[in-house]
Amino acid sequence: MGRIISIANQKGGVGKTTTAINLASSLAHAGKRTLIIDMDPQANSTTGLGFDLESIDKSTYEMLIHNMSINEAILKTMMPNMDLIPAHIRLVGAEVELVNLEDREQMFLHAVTPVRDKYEFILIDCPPSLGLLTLNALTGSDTVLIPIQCEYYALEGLRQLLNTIRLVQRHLNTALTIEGVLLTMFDSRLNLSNQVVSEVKEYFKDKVFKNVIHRNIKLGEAPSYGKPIIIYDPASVGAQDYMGLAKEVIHNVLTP
Amino acid sequence: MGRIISIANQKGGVGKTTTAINLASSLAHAGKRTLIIDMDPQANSTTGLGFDLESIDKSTYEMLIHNMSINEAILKTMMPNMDLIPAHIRLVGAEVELVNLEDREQMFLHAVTPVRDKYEFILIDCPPSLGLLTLNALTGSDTVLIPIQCEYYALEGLRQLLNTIRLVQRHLNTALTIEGVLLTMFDSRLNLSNQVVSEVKEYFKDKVFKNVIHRNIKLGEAPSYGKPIIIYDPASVGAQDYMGLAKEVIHNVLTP
Ligand SMILES: Nc1ncnc2c1ncn2[C@@H]1O[C@H](COP(=O)(O)OP(=O)(O)OP(=O)(O)O)[C@@H](O)[C@H]1O
Ligand SMILES: Nc1ncnc2c1ncn2[C@@H]1O[C@H](COP(=O)(O)OP(=O)(O)OP(=O)(O)O)[C@@H](O)[C@H]1O
Ligand SMILES: [Mg+2]
Ligand SMILES: [Mg+2]
Repeated sequence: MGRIISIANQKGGVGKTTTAINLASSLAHAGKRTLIIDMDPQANSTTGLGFDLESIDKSTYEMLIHNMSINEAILKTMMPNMDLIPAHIRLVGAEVELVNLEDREQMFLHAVTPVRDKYEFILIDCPPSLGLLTLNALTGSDTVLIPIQCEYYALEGLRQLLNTIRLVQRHLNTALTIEGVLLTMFDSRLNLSNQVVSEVKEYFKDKVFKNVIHRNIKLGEAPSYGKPIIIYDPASVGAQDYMGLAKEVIHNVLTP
Repeated sequence: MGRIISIANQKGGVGKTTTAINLASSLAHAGKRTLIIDMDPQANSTTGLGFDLESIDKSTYEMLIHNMSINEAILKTMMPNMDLIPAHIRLVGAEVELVNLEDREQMFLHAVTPVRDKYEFILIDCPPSLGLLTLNALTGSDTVLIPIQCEYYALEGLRQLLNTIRLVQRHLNTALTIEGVLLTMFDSRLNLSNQVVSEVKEYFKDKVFKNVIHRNIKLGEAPSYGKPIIIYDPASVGAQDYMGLAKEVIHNVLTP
């Protein structure tokens, strides 16, 4: 049974897509069959892996709204052991189209069930909002990984995010737990970075991943070449950080 | 007649809130009566100016959904000439609550009209999405200011954003124009930054503001003290950049 992990935080630009692509590729590199599901209408996980949006006709949108089988949307990536369900701009309309449906929060859960046993990890790249797309992801997930940028506004949004997770746990998915809290874009030279780290560790205690992702320009360059960091620059700090994170996630799955 | 400017880009973390707070305070510093309207359920413009969300009972939510007069929600800020319409977490529900209303895209336009002549500039901090809150802001605005982070994914989302602006111009607000494109978090030492700048200038030509906002840690620190940069550290690069931008915006209004 594959573990389904939502990568969610309504704060924008905190490293959700960068984590989806680079954690998935590091898990794949460690031999784990991995699937990325791009649930964001911006489709950054899709383009960040080099796919051209113009050529995508089977995506998360058709899976959620037209009941298309998830198997029809699977794309092989350049990384062995790693596949992708692409997003498309059409997904912008899904939030409104889902509103008046009966099981509007459970469309993703029904869609993903057929491939649960095909992969050891399924990572969902969520949009920067707490709307129906993120609610669908959380309802269909085992756990949620929360990237937190080491900046002031990142702390502000946590209460809202935790409230939403609690609501999902109470009404839509009682088994949902927190996979972990990931500190991203950490720069040890900055007071602000260090302040945020100590506040997050005080609040989340052992839920904070030991592996921190440092600010590293290579992580910003890699998507412009359509490659995960482990292919673009395997010796970089960014690649080391995400490989460390993958080892920690694998360890946590094996020793709950 | 005050100029109403939406600050919009569905890409997360590109500097929408930082621009709303610091352009507004620089315009106020130049003697222009200015209003910030926080249209993002994250309420970062509200907390970034030192307001406590727990004490906010009249916000953008009540204005849009309960037809409350905008005058009831106006808060004075620490900056002379600058007021705020705060947001609240309740605004998360507005996207769904607006869906089934008759004039769902025009609720903001009706709400803001009574204060149009009270301010010379009205800036709207939009959420990182192209949903009904952003559509409301664009429908009720004269122009839209587009912050673009000097990173790869920032370019990806432009097509989607321009499509949405064109749709609004065609069906909801024929007078809407682009105020300008603002390059943010620019770091002249990085190739990626310079590449993005040249691509944006090629694409948008004279619509790109001459003033570029450099990456400057003081801009990240200021909101943790609840202050605009011009009060937190007036000698910083961040403060100089936003004051330069304010002069350019004022000049553009006077010489269309
Ligand atoms: N550790 C890092 N070091 C340097 N740059 C980074 C790092 N992580 C992410 N970035 C860059 O920061 C920007 C924001 O990251 P990303 O797009 O992954 O965030 P996101 O949370 O997915 O954004 P959105 O809310 O729009 O979906 C991107 O340009 C990305 O390349
Ligand atoms: N020029 C800059 N230099 C350094 N840091 C900056 C700069 N502009 C913004 N920041 C920081 O980058 C982060 C993202 O900026 P901000 O929150 O303003 O973006 P946003 O587009 O409003 O995000 P969202 O999409 O979540 O609304 C914040 O932590 C902010 O303090
Ligand atoms: Mg993303
Ligand atoms: Mg913002």
